[in-house]
Amino acid sequence: NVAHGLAWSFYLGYLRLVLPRLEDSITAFCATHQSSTSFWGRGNRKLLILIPLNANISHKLEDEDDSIRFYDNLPNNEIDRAGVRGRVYKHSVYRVQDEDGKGYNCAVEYATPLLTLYNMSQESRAGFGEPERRQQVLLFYTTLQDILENSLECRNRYKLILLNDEHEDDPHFLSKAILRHLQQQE
Amino acid sequence: NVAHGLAWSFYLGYLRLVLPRLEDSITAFCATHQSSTSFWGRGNRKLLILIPLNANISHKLEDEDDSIRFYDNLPNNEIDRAGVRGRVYKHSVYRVQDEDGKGYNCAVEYATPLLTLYNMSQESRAGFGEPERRQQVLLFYTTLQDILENSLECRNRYKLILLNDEHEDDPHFLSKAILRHLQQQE
Ligand SMILES: Nc1nc(=O)c2ncn([C@@H]3O[C@@H]4COP(=O)(O)O[C@H]5[C@@H](O)[C@H](n6cnc7c(N)ncnc76)O[C@@H]5COP(=O)(O)O[C@@H]3[C@@H]4O)c2[nH]1
Repeated sequence: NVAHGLAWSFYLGYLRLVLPRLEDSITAFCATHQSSTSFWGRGNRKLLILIPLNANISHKLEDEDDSIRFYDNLPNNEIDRAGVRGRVYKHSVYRVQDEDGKGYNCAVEYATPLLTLYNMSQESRAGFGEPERRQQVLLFYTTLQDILENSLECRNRYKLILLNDEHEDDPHFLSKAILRHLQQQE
Repeated sequence: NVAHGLAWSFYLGYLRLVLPRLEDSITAFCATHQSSTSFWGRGNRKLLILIPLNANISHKLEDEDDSIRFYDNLPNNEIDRAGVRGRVYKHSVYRVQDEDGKGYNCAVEYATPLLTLYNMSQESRAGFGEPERRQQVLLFYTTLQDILENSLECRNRYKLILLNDEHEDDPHFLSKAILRHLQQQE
């Protein structure tokens, strides 16, 4: 089950390394981006992880929804990993506007392993196709949820946002999904 | 089968992106490190990927073998990926000395997904243990070999080095394994 291994890999090789440092990164960011501090709500100091059921991943969020704008990157984290010296781990900050024009900052990104699931479903030699893919995305989501809920280092530092693609025809589908989660926290 | 998915992830999310750019990165590196040019043999312009059968991965190669020294990093590649803007991909260059004291430069690193295999085998909730791990490393190696041999973008730009841990008591086991592959090319 590919999704099971990818969820563990995402936790062991990424979230477990970066989530404990997230609070400090955001604090450092606010120190160098003073005008942005008011846009970070209390609940926004988490990494928002987008999980689209159809594994359709964009490389730039503003391509999906014009209520979303790239703002800047959080400071780099450099970690020696498996022979690569100072491998760089970072997150991007986006500003999301609600329907009243109010702006919210957040560190948000897609769950990268879904790119692997998507690409594997396109490669005949990888052994699974589009029909299994949705199932695998759900398995990835539930496995990851389970791992993170039991992780002391990651607790309260993330939010998994499962995106049901049924409303993709709404041009503000993504910003609304993000805002629902951000506003929930306040 | 976890190893199957991790091999595909390693190819689709990393090698397919970075190997086509490797030649240019090494050329740029030699331009800024003029004294190093004589240390790059003809066969050394490939990424050497270390695959230890016991999945025992170091973060710094010189910790394994004092005939190996960290030299510098290749220039950064920045790619927008899944919402992270300018995600950084780079390789580390090490200088490896043979028994006559002759030095060779090479871009070398461990296959990072093996860290996931190792860590999963330590986590009871991940569903596999140490006995299965060696089997999974072999499956990772054969799957990756198969994928790469059929990849036009990656052809001739890498070398997979399977490390049998039976000679780990030799303090120069790693440098000798690397040199065997480097000298093969000349
Ligand atoms: N958003 C995001 N930002 C990151 O910096 C990052 N680093 C890892 N990951 C994801 O976490 C998981 C574990 O990573 P690991 O390093 O074991 O495997 C990685 C690793 O073996 C290799 N790889 C990817 N990027 C690099 C890199 N910059 N340097 C070396 N190896 C890399 O290719 C595998 C797949 O990468 P992704 O498909 O991008 O997703 C990974 C993976 O799902 C990241 N996700």
